[in-house]
Amino acid sequence: ISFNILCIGETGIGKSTLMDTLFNTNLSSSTSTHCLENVDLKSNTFELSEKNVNLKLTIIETCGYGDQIDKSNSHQEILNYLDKQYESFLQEELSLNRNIHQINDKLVHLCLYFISPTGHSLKAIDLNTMKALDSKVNIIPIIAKADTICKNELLHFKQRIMNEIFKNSINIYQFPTNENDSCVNNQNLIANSLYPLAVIGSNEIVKFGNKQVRGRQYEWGIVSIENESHCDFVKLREMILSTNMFDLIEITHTKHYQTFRATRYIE
Amino acid sequence: ISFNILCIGETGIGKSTLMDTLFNTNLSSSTSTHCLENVDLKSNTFELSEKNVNLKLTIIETCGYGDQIDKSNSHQEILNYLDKQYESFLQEELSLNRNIHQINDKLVHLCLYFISPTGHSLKAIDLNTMKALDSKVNIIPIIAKADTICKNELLHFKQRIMNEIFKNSINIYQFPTNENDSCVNNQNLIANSLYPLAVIGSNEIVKFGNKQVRGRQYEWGIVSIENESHCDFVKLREMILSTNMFDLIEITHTKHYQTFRATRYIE
Ligand SMILES: Nc1nc2c(ncn2[C@@H]2O[C@H](COP(=O)(O)OP(=O)(O)O)[C@@H](O)[C@H]2O)c(=O)[nH]1
Ligand SMILES: Nc1nc2c(ncn2[C@@H]2O[C@H](COP(=O)(O)OP(=O)(O)O)[C@@H](O)[C@H]2O)c(=O)[nH]1
Repeated sequence: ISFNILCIGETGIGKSTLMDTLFNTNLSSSTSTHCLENVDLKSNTFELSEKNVNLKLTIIETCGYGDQIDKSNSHQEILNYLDKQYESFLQEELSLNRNIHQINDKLVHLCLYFISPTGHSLKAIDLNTMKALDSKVNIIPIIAKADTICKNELLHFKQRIMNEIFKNSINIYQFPTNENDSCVNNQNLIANSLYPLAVIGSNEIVKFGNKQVRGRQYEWGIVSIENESHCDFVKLREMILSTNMFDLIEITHTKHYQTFRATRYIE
Repeated sequence: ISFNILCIGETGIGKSTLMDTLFNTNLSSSTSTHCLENVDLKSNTFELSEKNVNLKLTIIETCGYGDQIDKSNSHQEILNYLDKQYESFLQEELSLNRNIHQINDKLVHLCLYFISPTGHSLKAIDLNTMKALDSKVNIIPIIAKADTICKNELLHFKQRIMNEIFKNSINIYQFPTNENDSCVNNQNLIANSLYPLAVIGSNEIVKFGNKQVRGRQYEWGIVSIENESHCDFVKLREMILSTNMFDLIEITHTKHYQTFRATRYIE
C-alpha cells in the first residue's frame, strides 16, 4: 500500500522529529535554515513492513514555510505539488496502457498542519493556507510542541483554534463516526473531541523509571511521548496509521480526486 | 528615575507574561489576536518603589509583530516610535523653557528582542529588525519560552544564534566589563557568556515542595522561574534591573541619542 503524508509547518516546529517519532526513523538529522527565499518541498520515501503489510510511505515536508518576509505565496508551492500529483494520476488513468493495479498512488492522503503553540490562536498564514487546501487534501491540524503548554492553557487553546476553524468555514478532516464498527465509531468520536491533537515528538531515548522511552528530558521532569496524559501522540498514531488509514486513502480518491477531475473536465 | 523597556516579539511569544514576571504585575490579562494588519505598539506606565528608589517604568510591547502576511514593514512602526521619542527629547532640550531636571525621559533604554525557541536559528525577520534598530537602541536578545528546549539543545541553539548575530554584524548590547567594580565586571562577563539569556515567564503561583513559587506546572514536573538551573530569568532580572540599569540609561543618552542628534544636524 502507498501512504503519502504532507507535513506543513514553520521551520523548527518539529515536523521531522514527529515523523521520526511516528515511524521510528532518523530523517531529522540536519538543522534547517530559516532563510529560504521560497517555500520548498522535500520528500522521503521508504518501505515499512508490519504484520504482513508492506507499506510504501512517502513523507513530504515543507521547507521554509512562514520564513519569508512576504508570506503571500506560502501555499502556492504546496497547491502546485498537490495538483501535479492529481494531474499525473489523471493522465495515468486516461492512458491506454494503464494497468489499474500498477497505478502508482502518489496522491497525498493526509496533510498534517502543524500549529505553533503560541497559546493565543491561529495565525493569518494558518487560516489562509488551510482554506486554500481544504478542498484538495484531508487536513488534520495538530498542535506542535505540546510540551510548551500547560494542561489548563491547552484546553482553552484547543477551543479557540476550533472556533476559528469553524468561523472561517475551513473543512478539516474528521475521523468517521458512521462506520459499521461501533468500536471504531467510539474511538473516532473521542479523537474528534480532542481536536486539534496536541503532539510532542522526540528523537531521544530517555530513562523513565526502569524503562527506555522516547522522550524529552528537562531539568524539571521527563516527558514521555507514549504517555497519554503527557500528549495526544498515541491517539494521533493510532488514528492515522491504524484505525483510519484506509478512510484517509479512500476519501482522497473518492472525494478530493473526484473534485479535481470534475474541475479539469470543466476547463 | 524613568526606565523604559521595549519588548519586540511575535504574538504569543510571552512578552506580557515575562514583563509581569519581572515586575510582579498583571498586564497580560487579555488574549491577543494574530490578525492585526499592521504592527502596533501598546504602552503601560506604572510607578514602582523599592529600597527608597522611585522607579517610573514604561513597558512598550509590539502587537501583531510577525503576524502579517507581508512582514517587510515590521520594524517601520518601531523605528518611527524610537525616532519620535528622540525627536521630542531633542525639541525639549532645544526649547528655551527647558529645565534639565524636568525633561521627561521617554527614550527607550532597553529593547528586549524575543527569539522564538525553534531550536534552529534566527528568522529573516529577526535579523532584519535587529539590524534596523541596532544603532537606535540597546538590544538584548533573549530566547523566549525556554522551557521548550532541553539543556543540550539550548547550548547549540545559543551558539548558532550568536554566530548569526556576529556574521550579520548586528550590534547588540553587551553588559560592560570595564567598570571600576571588578565584582560587577565578573558578573557581567558571566552574563555575556550566557547570551542569549534563555527565559521563562509565568503568571501562575505553583506549589514547589513547601514553597509557593512563580512557575509552570506540567504533568511531568514543575518549572520554577527563579531556579537558575531551569532558566536564565534570575540572571536577566539582576542584569537589567539592578547591576546595569544605569549603564542602559547612560548608553541610550551618550551613544544612541547622540547618534540621532548628529544625524538630525546633518539633515
Ligand atoms: N519542546 C519540543 N521540542 C521539539 C519537539 N519536537 C521537536 N523539537 C525540537 O525542535 C527543534 C526543531 O525540530 P525539527 O523536527 O527539526 O523541526 P522542523 O524544522 O519542523 O523539521 C529540534 O531542536 C527538536 O529537538 C517537541 O515536541 N517539543
Ligand atoms: N511554555 C511557556 N509558555 C509561556 C511562557 N510565557 C508565557 N507563556 C504562555 O504563552 C501564552 C502567550 O503569552 P503572552 O505573554 O500573552 O504572549 P505575548 O502575546 O507575547 O504577550 C500564554 O498562554 C502564556 O501562558 C514561557 O516562558 N513558557
